Amino acid sequence: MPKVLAIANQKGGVGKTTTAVNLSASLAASGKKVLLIDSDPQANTSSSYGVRGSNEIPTFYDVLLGKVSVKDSAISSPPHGLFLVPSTPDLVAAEVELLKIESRESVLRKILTRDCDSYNYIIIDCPPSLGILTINALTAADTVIIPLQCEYFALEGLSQLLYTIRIIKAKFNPGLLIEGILLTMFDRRNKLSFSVAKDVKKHFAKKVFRTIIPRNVRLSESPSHGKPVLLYDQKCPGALAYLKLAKELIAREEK
Amino acid sequence: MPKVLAIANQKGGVGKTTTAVNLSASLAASGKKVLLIDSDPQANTSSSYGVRGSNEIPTFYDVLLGKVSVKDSAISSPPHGLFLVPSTPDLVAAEVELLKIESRESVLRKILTRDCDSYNYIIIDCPPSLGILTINALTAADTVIIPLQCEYFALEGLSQLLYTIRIIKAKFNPGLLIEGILLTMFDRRNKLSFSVAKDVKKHFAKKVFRTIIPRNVRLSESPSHGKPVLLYDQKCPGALAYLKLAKELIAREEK
Ligand SMILES: Nc1ncnc2c1ncn2[C@@H]1O[C@H](COP(=O)(O)OP(=O)(O)OP(=O)(O)O)[C@@H](O)[C@H]1O
Ligand SMILES: Nc1ncnc2c1ncn2[C@@H]1O[C@H](COP(=O)(O)OP(=O)(O)OP(=O)(O)O)[C@@H](O)[C@H]1O
Ligand SMILES: [Mg+2]
Ligand SMILES: [Mg+2]
Repeated sequence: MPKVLAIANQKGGVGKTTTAVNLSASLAASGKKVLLIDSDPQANTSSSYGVRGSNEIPTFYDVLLGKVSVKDSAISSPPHGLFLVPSTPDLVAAEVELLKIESRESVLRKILTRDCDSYNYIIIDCPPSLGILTINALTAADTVIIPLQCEYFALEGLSQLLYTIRIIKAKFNPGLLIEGILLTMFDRRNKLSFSVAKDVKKHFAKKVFRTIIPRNVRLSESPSHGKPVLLYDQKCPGALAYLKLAKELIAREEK
Repeated sequence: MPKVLAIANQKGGVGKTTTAVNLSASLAASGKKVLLIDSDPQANTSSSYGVRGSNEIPTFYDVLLGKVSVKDSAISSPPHGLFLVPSTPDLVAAEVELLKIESRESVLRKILTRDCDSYNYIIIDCPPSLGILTINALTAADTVIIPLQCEYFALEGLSQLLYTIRIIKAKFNPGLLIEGILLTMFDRRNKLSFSVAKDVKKHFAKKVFRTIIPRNVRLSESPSHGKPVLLYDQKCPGALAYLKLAKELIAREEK
């Protein structure tokens, strides 16, 4: 059985997509078989791999509504071992469709119990909201990675997200755990980064990943080349940080 | 009649709240009377003015559901001339309530036609989604300011937002116009900023504000002091840029 990880935080622009894209690539580069699901109608994860959805290829929208299986929608993409279920902005319509279904929160969870055994990891990129797409990801997930930008508003949103995770755990997914809080866009030149990091470690010590993702322009350049940063500039600080995160994650599994 | 401006972009973390907070303060400092509405359940605009919603004070949720008037919920806050209708995360519940109402898209528009004549400007901060709260803001607005981070994903989301604005204009608000695209977090050290700015100006020349907001750490520090940047560090590049934006906006009205 694969390990299912949701990358979630309703605060916008904190590095959810950047983490989903680059963690999945780093896990694949470490020899794992990874399924990456773009569950955000912005479809930034898809475009980060150079995939622009069109009517010809099946998307996550089709998978959610049972028209296509995961197997038939997953696209293999470099690095070796990485498979992507892409999205387009039409995914917004799935939100409306899902709300009509009886146990709408568990639709994805049921889908991922079928024909996914060959994967080691399934990673789900979420939109910046706590709507039905994020709820489906949290209900399907074993654990949640919470990217947290080292900025003031980030701390404010955290309690809201932790509250939502507790509700999902109580109602739909009793096994749901927090994999960790990932500090992102850490800027050594800026004292705000240090003070937010200190605050987070004070309140959530055990939950914070040892790996910290630095602010690194190569991470924001690589999507325009349709590649994860590992394949764009493998020696840059951003690529090294996400490789380190992958190793930290794998080491936890092997304990 | 006040001019109603929605600050909208479904892409997360692009500077919607920072623009709503600091443009409204700069307009007030330029002698205008401004009503700032926090229409995002993250309530970052409210906390930027040091207002943490509680059960004792009326919020935008109460206004939307007709329990309280704008007049009775607006809190005056420095600088002189600025009034805030605050929010709390409970605003999420208003999304569910609104969906039950007949002409749910125009609820805010109707509310703002009453007892708002004394304001020069009404500014509405939107959440990072194109859901019912953003649709209400776009239906109530005269114009929309689109903050656009100088990053690759920003351009991708723009066509989606422009498409939504066209639909709102056709269905609910024929007078809706784009006030302008505001380039935010522009970093002179980073060539990606220059290439995104060039692209945007190429495609939307007339619509791009002359004022560009630089990346400036003082803008992300001021919310933790509960003040707009103008009252935190009035000589910093961020404060000067938002003052310039206010002047650019006022000059357009006076033409
Ligand atoms: N460590 C980093 N260093 C520099 N830029 C970064 C870093 N991480 C992300 N970015 C850039 O910051 C912006 C926001 O990141 P990203 O889009 O991954 O966040 P998100 O949480 O997925 O946003 P949304 O809430 O809209 O889904 C993007 O333009 C991205 O390229
Ligand atoms: N020009 C700037 N320079 C430096 N930091 C900035 C600037 N503008 C915004 N920020 C910071 O970047 C982060 C994102 O900005 P902000 O929260 O205003 O975006 P938003 O679009 O309102 O996000 P959301 O989509 O979550 O509502 C915040 O931490 C903010 O303090
Ligand atoms: Mg994203
Ligand atoms: Mg905001």
